[in-house]
Amino acid sequence: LVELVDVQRHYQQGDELVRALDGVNLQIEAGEYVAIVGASGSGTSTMMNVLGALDRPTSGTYTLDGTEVSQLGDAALSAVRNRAIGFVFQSFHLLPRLDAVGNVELPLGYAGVPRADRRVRALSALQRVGLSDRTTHTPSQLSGGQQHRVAIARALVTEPRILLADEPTGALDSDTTQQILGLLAGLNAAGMTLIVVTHDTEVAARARRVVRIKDGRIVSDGPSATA
Amino acid sequence: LVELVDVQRHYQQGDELVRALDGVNLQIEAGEYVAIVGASGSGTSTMMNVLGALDRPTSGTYTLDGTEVSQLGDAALSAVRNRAIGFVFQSFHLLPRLDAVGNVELPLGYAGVPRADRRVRALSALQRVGLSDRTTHTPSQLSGGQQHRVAIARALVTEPRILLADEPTGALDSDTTQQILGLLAGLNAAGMTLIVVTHDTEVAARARRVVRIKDGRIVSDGPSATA
Ligand SMILES: Nc1ncnc2c1ncn2[C@@H]1O[C@H](COP(=O)(O)OP(=O)(O)OP(=O)(O)O)[C@@H](O)[C@H]1O
Ligand SMILES: Nc1ncnc2c1ncn2[C@@H]1O[C@H](COP(=O)(O)OP(=O)(O)OP(=O)(O)O)[C@@H](O)[C@H]1O
Ligand SMILES: [Mg+2]
Ligand SMILES: [Mg+2]
Repeated sequence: LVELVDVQRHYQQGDELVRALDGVNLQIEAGEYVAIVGASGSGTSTMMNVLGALDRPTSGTYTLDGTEVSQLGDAALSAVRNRAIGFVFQSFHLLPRLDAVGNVELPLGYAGVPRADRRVRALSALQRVGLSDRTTHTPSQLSGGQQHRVAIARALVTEPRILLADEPTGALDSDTTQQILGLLAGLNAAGMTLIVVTHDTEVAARARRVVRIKDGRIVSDGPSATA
Repeated sequence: LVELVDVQRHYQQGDELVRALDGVNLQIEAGEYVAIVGASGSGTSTMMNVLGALDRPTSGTYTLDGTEVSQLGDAALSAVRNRAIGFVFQSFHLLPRLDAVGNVELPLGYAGVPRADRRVRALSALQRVGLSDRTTHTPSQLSGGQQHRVAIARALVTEPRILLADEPTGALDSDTTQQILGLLAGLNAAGMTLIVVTHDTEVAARARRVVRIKDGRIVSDGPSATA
């Protein structure tokens, strides 16, 4: 379903070249549950941005469901992202002037879902992350973990084939973390492909495969301890 | 050193009253190392904002080093914050147009520290959080954990008497977390008062006292398991 071949992502920083990704080869089948683990600065978010078609590699290819993503124009890329991919960003990227339900409805709007259906589905997604009593709060009226859960709900509301989650439990206490992990496990059992960056060994343990990244390269790729 | 008496912090949300803090009484002595633990939405950040003099309670008093903070005007409050308190925000609040060293120098500028000294001290703070090779990167050119560490360095650069850290290791892998916890332990041993909100039991274990918050109230307050 997802294939990265020899992916490089470089940044020129003054006279220094930062190799955020330095030759990444990765294949993920539909329905897998993969944890991506790496130290701070190792390249995990950069890899997620390439997988989410939000960033183009400096070199190498990204093939999603048979289509080479680098060949797509912006409009086609946007449509692919909206239909196939749900993304939980490490820094959430909620719209400050929309309340929780407004933020969660947004991808449904882009997908052309009728207004009444958008609201019902957004409220249902918020209920699944435990935020039914915060739907009319804007991001600044929400705690860090509540904002995190709005971002998760927004990523799930379109029922994407692939969920890319960059540190989905970073701002959550352990009970809420377990609640979210249970939700994700259920979605994966129902067929959703999950690719999750995490620093939390407990989150990585829930995945069936662990890919370790160091200095922009994959250094190990195998079954998780609990697989 | 720090005393909250009967602190309430309410928000009117339409026809609902949100009691983010619902009668908090807390005393912390100079040199203590306190972890504040609570579920997502329990009121920990709200409490930190009151302690950091960034938010005034709806009712109740906050006394810092003998001065009742609610009596101070904005200028006096600003000066107290700059001199006495270092704050690591849950969402970092870095300035997007300044690079790492520029962000870390900022509180030294407000404190009137001469330009050359500011740079030396900022670079030293960045070195202590392992970011010597990222000093000229702006926040968007940094990973999540690197941004987090810039926020930590900025909070420490003025050598404040009190460090308020709201989830200081949330975006960090375990090795970097240990590095930061070691840094904090050393500063506490040298006399800095540490008040740390955390969801991470490993971080709470490093503190000597744990205060648990639920629904805006303190439900327990005692020695940490490892104290
Ligand atoms: N401006 C506001 N208006 C209305 N409600 C608010 C506002 N700010 C915070 N709240 C509510 O107050 C409660 C406490 O928020 P706070 O940010 O202190 O939680 P927290 O303990 O830091 O949670 P987390 O661990 O998720 O960061 C939350 O339920 C939140 O929704
Ligand atoms: N725009 C940029 N310009 C220069 N360097 C960058 C840029 N974006 C990221 N980097 C660097 O690329 C490296 C990888 O960044 P990335 O965000 O992928 O790390 P990460 O694995 O997600 O880290 P974390 O766990 O801290 O979030 C980092 O060292 C970072 O400083
Ligand atoms: Mg990252
Ligand atoms: Mg908080």
